[in-house]
Amino acid sequence: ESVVVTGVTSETDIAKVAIKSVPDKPGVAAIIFQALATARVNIKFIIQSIGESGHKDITVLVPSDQLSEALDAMESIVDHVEAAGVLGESDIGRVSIVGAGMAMTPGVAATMFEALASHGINIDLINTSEIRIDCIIGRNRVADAVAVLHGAFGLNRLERKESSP
Amino acid sequence: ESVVVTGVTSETDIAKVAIKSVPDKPGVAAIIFQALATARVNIKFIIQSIGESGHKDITVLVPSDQLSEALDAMESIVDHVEAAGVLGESDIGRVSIVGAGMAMTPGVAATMFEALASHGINIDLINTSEIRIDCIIGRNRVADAVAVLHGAFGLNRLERKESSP
Ligand SMILES: C[C@@H](O)[C@H](N)C(=O)O
Ligand SMILES: C[C@@H](O)[C@H](N)C(=O)O
Repeated sequence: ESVVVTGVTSETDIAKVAIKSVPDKPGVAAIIFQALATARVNIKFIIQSIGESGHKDITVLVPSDQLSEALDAMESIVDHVEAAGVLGESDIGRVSIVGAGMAMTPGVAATMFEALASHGINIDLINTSEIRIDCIIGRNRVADAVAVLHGAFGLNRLERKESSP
Repeated sequence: ESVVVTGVTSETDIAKVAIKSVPDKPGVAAIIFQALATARVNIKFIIQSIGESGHKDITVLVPSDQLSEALDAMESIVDHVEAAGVLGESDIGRVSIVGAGMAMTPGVAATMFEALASHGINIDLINTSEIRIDCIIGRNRVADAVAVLHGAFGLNRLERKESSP
């Protein structure tokens, strides 16, 4: 696994906005994201999971300085899409592991999640691509998460080698 | 937007597995993904959104031929993590738009979602990176989705030019 994962990245300049329990039918996501586009909100991540009883939640990650615009945009259409409500949270950050072959290597996600759990770091959101796993966690846990993930994937040893004389 | 989005990709050889309503506390994701690793399940995507009342759902996309292994692995730990249950679905596919500058361009997601809605295509799951938006939809809607997205982002015109004498 330490061969597969080649780096750890992070950011803290992000905020979370979510719209709760919208009808799971065509056109709903379009209305929500048209409102965000009208408000010129830059969208870093969109996460929509399985939901319940014909309804879905949609979570969006935006730059921290656009949290209020994003909340306003979501609230402007909350009745139109018959949502249960909107929520926002600024005290979050992202930590990710990056690597070329991860989707074909069972155990990489387990190692990442075990490492975070070993330091009592709760995973709020998870998003992935074939070459990256993103975890949203508390902003004050990001530095610790970066350190524990470097250790879990053997990346510390490389850094020491590069700095040796 | 048509300058920002440079391609449409898709796949149909995927299946969805989800574990419902697990406690949102450190260590839970680790247990679930250790079970998947033990079963040698290849993980294409992981999606965990906001959840409700201290609980989360976790959705995993796997190769179609690993759906039963993934379901078995999830079921093996469903009591350990106090989940409400596990579900699987094979009749799904993925359609994605790809482009370099999407996270900094408001409106790209709206255009994608409006295009799918215009053909009555329901969006089941959404996952993103800075350069790609993935939508999970019904497997029998993938070809239609690819066509309507090419049209929405002006990609058809490029293809005709490349084939002209
Ligand atoms: C919930 C939302 O994504 C809905 N399924 C849509 O297609 O717009
Ligand atoms: C739900 C699950 O992701 C949990 N929050 C964990 O950190 O393991």
